Formats: sequence, structure tokens, C-alpha cells
Amino acid sequence: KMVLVQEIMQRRVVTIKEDQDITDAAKKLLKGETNHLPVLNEEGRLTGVVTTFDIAKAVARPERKVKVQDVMTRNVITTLVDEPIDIAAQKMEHHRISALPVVDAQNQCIAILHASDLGKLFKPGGSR
Amino acid sequence: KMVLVQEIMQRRVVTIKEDQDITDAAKKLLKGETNHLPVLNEEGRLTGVVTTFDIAKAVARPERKVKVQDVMTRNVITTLVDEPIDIAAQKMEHHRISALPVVDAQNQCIAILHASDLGKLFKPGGSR
Ligand SMILES: C[S@@+](CC[C@H](N)C(=O)[O-])C[C@H]1O[C@@H](n2cnc3c(N)ncnc32)[C@H](O)[C@@H]1O
Ligand SMILES: C[S@@+](CC[C@H](N)C(=O)[O-])C[C@H]1O[C@@H](n2cnc3c(N)ncnc32)[C@H](O)[C@@H]1O
Repeated sequence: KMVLVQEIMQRRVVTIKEDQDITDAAKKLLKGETNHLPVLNEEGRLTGVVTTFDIAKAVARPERKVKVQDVMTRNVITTLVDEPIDIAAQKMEHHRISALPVVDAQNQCIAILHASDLGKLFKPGGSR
Repeated sequence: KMVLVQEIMQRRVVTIKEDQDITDAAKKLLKGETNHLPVLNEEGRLTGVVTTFDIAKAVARPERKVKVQDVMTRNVITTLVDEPIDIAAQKMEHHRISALPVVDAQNQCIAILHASDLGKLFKPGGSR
């Protein structure tokens, strides 16, 4: 029986709005002990993702961008609660990314799957 | 037959010296399209790891630290080429980290294993 995303995803998701500052994003990433923040628009729909990689990009480039919407990735690769975990894992490896926001039918972000959560598959009785 | 770390690790590792600047680290992370840089001392031994998470930490905190050695993590969780992949995967999940430097008997960094590389395990004929 194939394990589904919902069995190892994390339902506690820290998100951010696209018009917030990059320093707000950095603080949320630290507090959430995570590298990934799904970005929501005014209606709460997923419009992008901003990661510690994007914060590092803002640090490395001299024209200090200030808003999340200036550095976020808009074309988000996502997953669904009932997607088999092997498909989700291959998506992350193929795109060289380490997390997928989990969305519902209305494109609202309801959870997040980190590549490091894949370790749960290997625990005795792990993902159940 | 259990898959070993050496079958899915990445032998191309970008590293940095502990006395370099944080902006050098940010530039190397971007160029290497990675979130993790093993940190080496003068003799080329692994002395820490600096990630995009640590760069974000430097951005979020007002006392702008400047050197890699000021923000890096010194107690590095590592793996070996012949460690079974399930052990390595569980280490990453347990410590909530998404990469492990692969070291040899002299504690030199010879490769890196990313949590997102675990996707190779699920490809038809993937890890071979
Ligand atoms: C291509 S990855 C490279 C760094 C590293 N390999 C990693 O796993 O994050 C970094 C970029 O991917 C983007 N990214 C991360 N997760 C994403 C996702 N689920 N969908 C689209 N882009 C994503 C980030 O916004 C960032 O600009
Ligand atoms: C605890 S993680 C939290 C963020 C996110 N969960 C992740 O996977 O990176 C961030 C911290 O872990 C540290 N770190 C990353 N890889 C590490 C490793 N292999 N050994 C020790 N510390 C590591 C980084 O230096 C950073 O300060």
C-alpha cells in the first residue's frame, strides 16, 4: 500500500503575505525553524513561495530588495493530500527543491511537505 | 538489498572557509543552487556548516555579523559513504535538517547528501 502525502506532511504551516518585508520573512523563517514560507495574497490564496535561499539571494545582490513579492518564486510546485509520496518525492528531486506546499481544491495552503519528512518513511512503523 | 548513501549522494560539493564573509557564503549558495555549505578550516577539515537558514538569521538580527564563523553551526551531523540510506534519512528527520556532509576517516568532506536526493530512491531504477 502506497503512503500518501497526508501521512507525513506537517499541518502546522507558517505563511506570509506578499506585501510584507524581507526582514519579516527572515524572522518568521527563524521562529518557525523552517526554510520555506508559502506566500498568500489578500484572499488567502497561494501566490508564491519565499525561502531562506531567496533571503540569501537578497543579501548577495547589492540592490537590497525589500518586499517578499520582489524575491519570491511565483510558479509554485505543490502537492495534494492524496498524492502518493513517491510522486511528491520525485517532484522535489527533479526540481531540486526541498519542500512542497500542500494545497486544497481552492488553492489554499493547508499543510507543507518537507524533503526531510521523508525520513519518517524509514522509521519502524514510521509514517502511520 | 539496502541502498547506501554513496548511491544517491552528490559528489560535487561547494565548501567555504570559516574566516570568509557572510556575503561570500550567500554568493556561493546561490551559484551552487544549494542551501548548505560545509565549512572547512585551514587544513581542509570539516569544522562546521553554514546554510541559507543561518544567512536569514544574520538578516533578521540587527547586530549584522560578518564572518561565516560567527553564524555557522559547529556540531555537524554527518554521514558516511557506506551508511544505509534509511539511517541517514532518519538522522535528517530527527534533527530537522535537510542535508548531511559526507565525510571520510580523516573528517574531510567528500560529498553531500540532501534530503531532496531521497527522491532518487523512488525513481524506476533510481538510485543505481
Ligand atoms: C531551486 S532551489 C535551490 C536551493 C536548494 N536546492 C533547495 O532545495 O532549496 C531555490 C529556489 O527554489 C524556490 N522554491 C522552493 N520551493 C519551491 C516550490 N515548492 N515551488 C517553486 N519554487 C520553489 C525558492 O523560491 C528558491 O528561489
Ligand atoms: C535546524 S535547521 C532548521 C531549518 C530547516 N528545518 C532545515 O532543514 O534546514 C537550521 C539549522 O541547522 C543547521 N544545520 C543544517 N545542516 C546541518 C548539519 N548537517 N549538521 C548540523 N547542523 C546543521 C544550520 O546551520 C542551521 O542553523
